Amino acid sequence: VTKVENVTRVYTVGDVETHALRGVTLGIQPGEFTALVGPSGSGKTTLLQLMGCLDQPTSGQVFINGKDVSQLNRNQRADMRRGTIGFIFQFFALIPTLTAYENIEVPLLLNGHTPAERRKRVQQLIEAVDLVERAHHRPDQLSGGQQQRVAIARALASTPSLILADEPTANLDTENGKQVMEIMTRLNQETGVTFVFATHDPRVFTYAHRVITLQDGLVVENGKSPRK
Amino acid sequence: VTKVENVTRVYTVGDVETHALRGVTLGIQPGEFTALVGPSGSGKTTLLQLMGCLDQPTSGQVFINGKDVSQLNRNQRADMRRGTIGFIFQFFALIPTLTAYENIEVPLLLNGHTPAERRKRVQQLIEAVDLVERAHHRPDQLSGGQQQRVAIARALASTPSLILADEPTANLDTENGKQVMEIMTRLNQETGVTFVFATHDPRVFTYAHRVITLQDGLVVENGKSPRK
Ligand SMILES: Nc1ncnc2c1ncn2[C@@H]1O[C@H](COP(=O)(O)OP(=O)(O)OP(=O)(O)O)[C@@H](O)[C@H]1O
Ligand SMILES: Nc1ncnc2c1ncn2[C@@H]1O[C@H](COP(=O)(O)OP(=O)(O)OP(=O)(O)O)[C@@H](O)[C@H]1O
Ligand SMILES: [Mg+2]
Ligand SMILES: [Mg+2]
Repeated sequence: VTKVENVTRVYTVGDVETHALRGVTLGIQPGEFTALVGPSGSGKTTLLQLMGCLDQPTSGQVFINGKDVSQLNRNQRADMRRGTIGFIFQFFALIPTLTAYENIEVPLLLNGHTPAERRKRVQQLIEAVDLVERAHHRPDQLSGGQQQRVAIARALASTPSLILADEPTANLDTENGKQVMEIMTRLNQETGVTFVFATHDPRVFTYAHRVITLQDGLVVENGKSPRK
Repeated sequence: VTKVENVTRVYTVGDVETHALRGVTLGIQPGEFTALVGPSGSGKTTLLQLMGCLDQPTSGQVFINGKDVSQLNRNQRADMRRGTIGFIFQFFALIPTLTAYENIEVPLLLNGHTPAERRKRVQQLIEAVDLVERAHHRPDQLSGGQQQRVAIARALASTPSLILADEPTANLDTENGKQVMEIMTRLNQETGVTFVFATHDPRVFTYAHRVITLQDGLVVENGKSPRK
């Protein structure tokens, strides 16, 4: 469902070059539930952004559902992602002027649902992430973990076929972290949505079927987790 | 070193009132190494901000080193904190236009050190948090964990007598998380700096001498951790 072939990503700022990815080749199959782990700065966020068509590789190719997306421009990439890929950012990227409810609803507004369908779906998600009492608050009126749960609900809203989650549990307590992993596990098992998580949280990789390890911009382990 | 007496904090937005703290009384003694835990939304960030004089209680009193600070205005509170209290925010609050090095240096600029003293101290901190290669990058050129380490180094820079850390390890891998907890433990043991951490990370409370548990804005456990 997403494949990268020999991708590199070099960030150049002034005359400083950072080789965030140094040649990564990976395929993610439909239905996977995969954790991407590795030290801070190893390139996890960078790789997720390439896999999710949010960024372009410096060299190498990226394929989404078999289509080469490496050379699409920004607008073409946005069209590619819409409805197909859901992203949970490491630091949420919520719209500050919208409430939790409205933030979660945004992906549904782009997809031609009726207001009744949207309301039903948003309320279902609000309950799933345990935010019923905070639904009409804006991000700056929410705690760190509450904001993170809004971002998670939003990524799930239009049930995309691929969800890329960057540190989804970093600000969550054990209860919510577990709840979120179980929502995602159930979605994966019942509907086959593909999940790739970048995480430092050992509680998260115990749910993963496969664990990929990055170090210094290279894949050092591409294996199966002991779970499967 | 910091004491709160029957503090409440109510956030009022339009006609919605949120009782984030409902009457908390706690004393933190000099030299403590204390974890503040509790579910998402239980009031940890709010309590840390009151203890650190970054916010005012709705009712009740806050004392810093015996002095009642509950009714100080914003400027007076800033003077109170300077040099005395170091804060690690849940989402870093780094200055985006400054490099990692410059961000870490900021507290030292306010304290009358010579340039040579500042350089020595900043370099020591940069090495301690393992950011030597990223010292001259700005926050938007750093990974999540790297930004968090800049914030940690900055809070330690002028060796304040009290450090309040909100989720200091949320974006750190095991290695860096451990390194940071050991830096803080050593500082506490060698120089008596007082630490209060709000955290969901089980790895963090194993270092704590005392664990305070919040739930729905109230302290439900004020105990010692099994470690001591
Ligand atoms: N500025 C604000 N305006 C309105 N409500 C707020 C504001 N800041 C926090 N709250 C609310 O106050 C309650 C406590 O928030 P707080 O941030 O202290 O929780 P927390 O324990 O730090 O949670 P987390 O573990 O998710 O970071 C939450 O219900 C939150 O939504
Ligand atoms: N916009 C940017 N400009 C320059 N360098 C960058 C940029 N974004 C990331 N980097 C650098 O690229 C490397 C990889 O960063 P990335 O964010 O992918 O790491 P990560 O594995 O997600 O780390 P963490 O676990 O700390 O979130 C790091 O050294 C980082 O400093
Ligand atoms: Mg990252
Ligand atoms: Mg918080």
